[in-house]
Amino acid sequence: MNKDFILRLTKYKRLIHKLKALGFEKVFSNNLGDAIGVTPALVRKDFSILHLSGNKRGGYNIDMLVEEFDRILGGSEQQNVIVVGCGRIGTALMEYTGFSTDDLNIVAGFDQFPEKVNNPTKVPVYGMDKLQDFIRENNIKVGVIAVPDAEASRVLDMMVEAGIRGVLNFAPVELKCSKYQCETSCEIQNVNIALELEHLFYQISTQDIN
Amino acid sequence: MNKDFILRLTKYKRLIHKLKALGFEKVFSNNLGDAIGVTPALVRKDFSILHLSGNKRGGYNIDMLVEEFDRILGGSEQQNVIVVGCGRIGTALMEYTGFSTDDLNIVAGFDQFPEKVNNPTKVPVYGMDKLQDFIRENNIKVGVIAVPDAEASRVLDMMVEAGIRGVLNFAPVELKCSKYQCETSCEIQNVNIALELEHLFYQISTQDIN
Ligand SMILES: NC(=O)c1ccc[n+]([C@@H]2O[C@H](COP(=O)([O-])OP(=O)(O)OC[C@H]3O[C@@H](n4cnc5c(N)ncnc54)[C@H](O)[C@@H]3O)[C@@H](O)[C@H]2O)c1
Ligand SMILES: NC(=O)c1ccc[n+]([C@@H]2O[C@H](COP(=O)([O-])OP(=O)(O)OC[C@H]3O[C@@H](n4cnc5c(N)ncnc54)[C@H](O)[C@@H]3O)[C@@H](O)[C@H]2O)c1
Repeated sequence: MNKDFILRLTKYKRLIHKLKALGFEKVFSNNLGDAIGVTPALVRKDFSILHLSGNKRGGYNIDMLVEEFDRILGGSEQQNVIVVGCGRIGTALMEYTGFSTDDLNIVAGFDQFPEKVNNPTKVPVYGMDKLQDFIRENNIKVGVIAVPDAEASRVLDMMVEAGIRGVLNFAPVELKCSKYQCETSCEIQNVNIALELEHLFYQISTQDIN
Repeated sequence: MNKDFILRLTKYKRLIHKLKALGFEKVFSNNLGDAIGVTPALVRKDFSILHLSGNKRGGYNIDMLVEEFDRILGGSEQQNVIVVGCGRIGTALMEYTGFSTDDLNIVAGFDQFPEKVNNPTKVPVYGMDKLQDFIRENNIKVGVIAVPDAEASRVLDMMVEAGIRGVLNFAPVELKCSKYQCETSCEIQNVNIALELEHLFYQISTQDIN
């Protein structure tokens, strides 16, 4: 399955849950397409790959879609996440209430100076000495890295060693799982905000030339 | 030019500036490849497209690369950015000192309740009534959207109308430039943190099946 297809599936799933919460009973491929930013034809193609059928007049049945997407993408049991580095980005993530609509739950934060963290939330913040036990005891699979760039790869190794399988990294370094440590592979998604901004400037400057 | 190539160019440029600051005089394609996360062959291919030559024994000359990349990607005059929505994400961006190493400069924040914003930085925060004049008077080309999802598309229209050409959007909605307003196109880059996390969970669950 290619990454774009999976990303679209995740977007369909979230959208369908929101539509169900709004009381929708049916939805058409062009509504789904507009909301996700793709053509209705691609929606129909994706759905036919998943053997989901609707009809021209009535569209797709929302309850059927919710059930099918939960089956395909995994049900909506809470997906627990930890945050390592409770500074500006880390605490913004811990305070965000929007994650619960997507069945995401930040269960703990970790920091080298836990007593200095300004944490108005109920999410507990621990020192780094508790990180690996917490990951193993609570079977945590996904974590966020929000520490300074120089610390990120060391923190990654600690997380992977304890059993983390997926990492969302905000530090501006290209993190790679040091192969020798990974019996199971670890998916790393880098979010580099400065790079995204620079990329926007570059795209604008090339438009002006063309 | 395809997007991946541009993204690599931006990464090369930032890396080369950092190496120069560290006092490097030469660099080999395998160092560049390791730091960016690509093969040395791809580095050499990218550089030959740009007519940048090095030699097998000595590698590439850093000063030559800095000059060439500033020419290709635009010099390092400050790239000014505004932030609309000065809540958790918005203030984290305004407080971040790391942008200056990439010649990025957050020059102002805008919020519907500017007096409520907790802003320990020197970056001024204004009400939304000042947004469009500020964009026009300071020729701002890039902005960040960090308002709630229901507000994002209205805020985008205000920004594009005033001349913004590139937007980094954190609100979890697929923003599209409403075509009728765009004489010039507007590049929109969506950063959806919840989706990235869900995508990691999905990738892990599919690994377990295979
Ligand atoms: N704030 C932004 O807008 C922004 C923008 C782009 C990139 N980033 C990147 O995101 C990351 C986080 O940024 P921030 O602004 O939240 O930083 P921050 O300095 O506010 O927070 C970093 C936190 O990490 C903790 N820490 C440092 N070393 C640690 C270690 N070895 N183990 C555990 N905890 C450790 C610190 O105690 C601190 O609480 C950085 O890598 C930064 O470059 C941030
Ligand atoms: N905090 C996170 O970790 C996180 C994670 C994922 C997504 N997001 C998304 O990022 C965006 C920002 O999140 P946040 O946590 O910083 O939110 P927040 O509620 O802390 O801040 C939002 C700010 O926007 C301002 N605002 C609201 N409507 C406005 C309008 N019409 N014009 C100008 N300002 C307006 C508010 O006054 C507030 O200061 C949201 O869309 C959120 O869904 C945040």
